[in-house]
Amino acid sequence: MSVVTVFNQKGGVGKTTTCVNLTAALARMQRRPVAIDLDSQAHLTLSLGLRGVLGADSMAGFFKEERTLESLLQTAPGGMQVIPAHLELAKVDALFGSNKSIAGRLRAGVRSSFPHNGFPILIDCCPMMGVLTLNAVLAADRVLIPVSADYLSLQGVHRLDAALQALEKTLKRSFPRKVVVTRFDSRRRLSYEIYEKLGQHVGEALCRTCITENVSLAESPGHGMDIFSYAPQSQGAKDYRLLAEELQGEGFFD
Amino acid sequence: MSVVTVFNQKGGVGKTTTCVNLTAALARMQRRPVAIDLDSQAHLTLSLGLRGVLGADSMAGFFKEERTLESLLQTAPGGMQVIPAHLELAKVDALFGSNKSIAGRLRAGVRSSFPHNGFPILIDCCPMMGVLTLNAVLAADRVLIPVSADYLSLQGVHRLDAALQALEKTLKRSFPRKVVVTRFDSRRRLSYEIYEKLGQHVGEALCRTCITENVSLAESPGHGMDIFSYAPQSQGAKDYRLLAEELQGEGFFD
Ligand SMILES: Nc1ncnc2c1ncn2[C@@H]1O[C@H](COP(=O)(O)OP(=O)(O)OP(=O)(O)O)[C@@H](O)[C@H]1O
Ligand SMILES: Nc1ncnc2c1ncn2[C@@H]1O[C@H](COP(=O)(O)OP(=O)(O)OP(=O)(O)O)[C@@H](O)[C@H]1O
Ligand SMILES: [Mg+2]
Ligand SMILES: [Mg+2]
Repeated sequence: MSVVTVFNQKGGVGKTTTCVNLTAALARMQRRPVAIDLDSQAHLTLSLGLRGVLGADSMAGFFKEERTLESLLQTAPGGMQVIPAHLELAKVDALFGSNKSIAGRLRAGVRSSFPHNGFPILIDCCPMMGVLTLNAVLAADRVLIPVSADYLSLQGVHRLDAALQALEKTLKRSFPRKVVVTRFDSRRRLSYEIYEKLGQHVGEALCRTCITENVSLAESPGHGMDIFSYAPQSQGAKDYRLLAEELQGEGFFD
Repeated sequence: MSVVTVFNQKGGVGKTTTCVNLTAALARMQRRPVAIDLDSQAHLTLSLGLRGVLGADSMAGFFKEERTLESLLQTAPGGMQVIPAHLELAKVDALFGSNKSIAGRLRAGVRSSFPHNGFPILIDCCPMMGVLTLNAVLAADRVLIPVSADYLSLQGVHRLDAALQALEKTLKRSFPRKVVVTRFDSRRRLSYEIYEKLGQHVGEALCRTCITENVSLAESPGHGMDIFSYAPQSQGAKDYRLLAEELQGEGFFD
């Protein structure tokens, strides 16, 4: 089983878009994935068409009311298995912020709820390394770092890498990671420059697949659908399928 | 004097880009603005070419070491007055997170450091309503909300509006606000749809000026320059000048 945490402390780089559509790609590859929404803005939840979720039936219920993860699984309209988020998650950071001991709670929950399943779990994070994201990173077997093809996003990678290395030292474990360039616009020299600079910085960790800037990817959340349901012939759908195949081929989800 | 806080809890909607370039536009209109970077990722600081800033000489120094705001003013290479951010700001949220009394500290600092000046102060925030952003909102005379022309950004506005209304009730004061659409791509139907929906939701608060998606805006931070220095003839420069004139014309900075 592989828990993949999707994180970048830079905002708007495509964490949610990547988590939604990679999960959807894996579902179509019969990998039976589970998507966990760990952002109080619940954009993954929204993007998959889940409405009217109650706080107690979301990841807020896991942290605040000791609900088990398997009891929180919902089937989204498109058929995907999701543990939704809710605005109440915002209180978790405030409640537990300084309490270091709760950082391991999600890891423990995943192990007790899903001990032997061979299915991938993808976790969408908010753009901040608070107590929720720390839970997601500690629970991770792998970290996937989306980086949009612009300078300020590139800046974020250096900092994130340093933060992960510091965690690796403290916890004496490693966080194998992959970086994927998103919002790649092939008409812009900037896109190629960012891709090259990232390659110099992270080497083999950089995915060959880039996600193209494609309006269908921006439209699909408004219809509560993943890209394969919304626009199966779009460039966005092609790219996320290619990304899923590239990562799957390297055992990223095993 | 007008303190304008630039905030949206959605990531990557152009808060920093708007803060940098509005401040630059106001500087060229001889308004002598000050930009305050309140994001521990320090992207405004970086975008204006400030390097090697020490923690104690940043907004972290204001919160942790009681430095005065005027003692932290720096002149960026392009000539703008900036109070920079630093990674150490990340600790402030952790240090003071639960201590409600420090939420008024920036407001007090602005009033004591800049009591009678007629210059605008623009504050760039991180995408989270934590103790730093709360300081910025409480210090604000106005709130400027950038919204990128996509569905998930639009979602964020409803939530932000509700959060500001709740604050207005509790504090018995108002936060006059303006919403500006950013990353507008005139070839996309989605851009027009988002603009229309926002108009229905916020009415007069929606700026007539939209900021076009323009690669020069994405490139300029990498050169440590605002858009007027980097690409004065670009669409991005035109749009931010128009936006500054529209807001100035309505007394938004007075
Ligand atoms: N490749 C793409 N092409 C077009 N639009 C995209 C693409 N990737 C993401 N978007 C759009 O850009 C916006 C930001 O993406 P997204 O919300 O996935 O980023 P995020 O990193 O999850 O943001 P946050 O930090 O706020 O959680 C969204 O409106 C999304 O629909
Ligand atoms: N109108 C535009 N045209 C082209 N690129 C843009 C435009 N506005 C912003 N960008 C680019 O998009 C990225 C996100 O913008 P920016 O960093 O200003 O957003 P933000 O809201 O401050 O993000 P965060 O939530 O992480 O603080 C940046 O790389 C920026 O250079
Ligand atoms: Mg997201
Ligand atoms: Mg920013």
